Amino acid sequence: MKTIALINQKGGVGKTTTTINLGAGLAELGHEVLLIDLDPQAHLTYALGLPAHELDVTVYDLLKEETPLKEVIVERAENLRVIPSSLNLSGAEMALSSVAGREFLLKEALETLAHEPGYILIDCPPSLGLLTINALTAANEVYIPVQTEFLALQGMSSLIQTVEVIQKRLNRELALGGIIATRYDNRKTLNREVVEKIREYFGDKLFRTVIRDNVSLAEAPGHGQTIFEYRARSNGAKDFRAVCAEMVERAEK
Amino acid sequence: MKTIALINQKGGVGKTTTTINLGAGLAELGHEVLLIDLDPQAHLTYALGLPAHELDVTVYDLLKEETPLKEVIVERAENLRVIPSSLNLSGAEMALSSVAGREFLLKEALETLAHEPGYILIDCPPSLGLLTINALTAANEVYIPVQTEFLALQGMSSLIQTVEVIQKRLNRELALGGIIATRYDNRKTLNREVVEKIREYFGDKLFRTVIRDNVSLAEAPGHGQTIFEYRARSNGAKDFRAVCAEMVERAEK
Ligand SMILES: Nc1ncnc2c1ncn2[C@@H]1O[C@H](COP(=O)(O)OP(=O)(O)OP(=O)(O)O)[C@@H](O)[C@H]1O
Ligand SMILES: Nc1ncnc2c1ncn2[C@@H]1O[C@H](COP(=O)(O)OP(=O)(O)OP(=O)(O)O)[C@@H](O)[C@H]1O
Ligand SMILES: [Mg+2]
Ligand SMILES: [Mg+2]
Repeated sequence: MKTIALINQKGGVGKTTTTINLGAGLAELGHEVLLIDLDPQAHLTYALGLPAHELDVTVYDLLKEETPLKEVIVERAENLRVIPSSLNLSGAEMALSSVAGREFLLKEALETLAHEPGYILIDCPPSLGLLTINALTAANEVYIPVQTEFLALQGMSSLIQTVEVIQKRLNRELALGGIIATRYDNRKTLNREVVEKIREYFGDKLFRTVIRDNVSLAEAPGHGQTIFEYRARSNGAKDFRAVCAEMVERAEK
Repeated sequence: MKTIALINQKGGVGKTTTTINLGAGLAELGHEVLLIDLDPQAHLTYALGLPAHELDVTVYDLLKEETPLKEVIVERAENLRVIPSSLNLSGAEMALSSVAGREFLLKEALETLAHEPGYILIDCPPSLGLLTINALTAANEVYIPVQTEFLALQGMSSLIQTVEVIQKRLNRELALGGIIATRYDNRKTLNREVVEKIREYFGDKLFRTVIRDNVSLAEAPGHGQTIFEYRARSNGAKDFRAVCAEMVERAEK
């Protein structure tokens, strides 16, 4: 089982879009996938057509140890299950700040899984607070979606530093799985330059496959669908299938 | 003096881009402007060419009441001053959580301004935590940059609710100044549909001027420049000049 945290404290770089469509792509290939929405905005939950504001139980109830895991998991499609979120989760940082071992709450909850899926993907909020730290202690790999623009490059070094601190203190297993370039437009010099810079710093950690800028990816959430359900022959669907194939290839190395 | 907080907990919608270029546009019109970077990512600071990681004092020292305001302010251009940020600010949430009246630290610091500028613009992180609350208690208006895509629309209702809670409990003066549509591409149906939806809900709170998607706006930060310094005749520069004109017109009503 691979548990992957999708992180980047820079906002709007494609964390949620990548978590959903990587998950859906792996499910299409026959892998069992569990998606976890760890963002109080509950964008992954809404984007998959789940009414976050009407749900009785969410990931917050799991972290507070009030509800067993099997009651929180939602079947979303074949091979694709979800642990949804809601706005209540924004209270977690304060409510859990005095709990001993508060960084391990998610990891412990996932240990109660009756049946291990092939992949667990965790969508994180755009910050490096308690929720993201819970994802990093539960995960064995980190994927960093990066929008190929200057501001998105800015925070990479502090992001890598945070991962290293978590590796040293909370989770020795944690490794940088890969960096995925998102919203890439080959016509923009800026995008080509930033991708080159990332390749210089991070070498083959950068996925060969880039996710092109594709309006279908921005439209699909409004229909509560994955890219494969919404427009299976779009560039977005093609790129995410290619990233999944590269991901499985990397896992087998 | 108008103090405006640029907020939206949705990431990557153009908060920083809007704060910088609205500020620079108002300065170009002859108004005195103070920009405040309240994001630990320090994107506004970096995007204006200031080396956040090398600065001795930042907004964090101001909030901790360790440094007087006049020592933290940096002159960036004519009529344009900045209170920079740095990564240290990410410690504020924990460090200040037990300080009585922690929500009013920024407001109190700004009361020590020797000379009041015409406008103060505060760039906020993509969350509704203590830093954003400090901005909302110091401000008399809120501007909400919105990327015209589905996910960006999702969080609007919870954002408005947060503003209302702050109005009731911490700052009776706070008003919704306006909503600014960003990264708008007239060719995309999705963008047109979302703008229509916002106009339905919020009426003339939505600025008539939209900020078009324009690669110069994404390139300027890499050069440490405002859009007016980088490409004064680009669509980005034109749109921000138009937003400034509309802003001044609204202020005079
Ligand atoms: N490759 C792409 N092409 C076009 N639009 C995209 C692409 N990837 C993401 N988007 C759109 O860009 C916006 C930001 O993406 P997304 O919400 O996935 O980012 P995020 O990093 O999860 O944001 P946050 O920091 O708020 O959690 C969304 O409106 C999404 O639909
Ligand atoms: N109108 C525009 N046209 C093209 N690119 C834009 C535009 N507005 C913003 N951008 C780019 O989009 C990205 C996100 O913008 P920005 O960083 O200003 O958003 P933000 O809301 O401040 O993000 P965060 O939530 O991380 O603070 C940046 O790379 C920026 O350069
Ligand atoms: Mg997200
Ligand atoms: Mg910003």
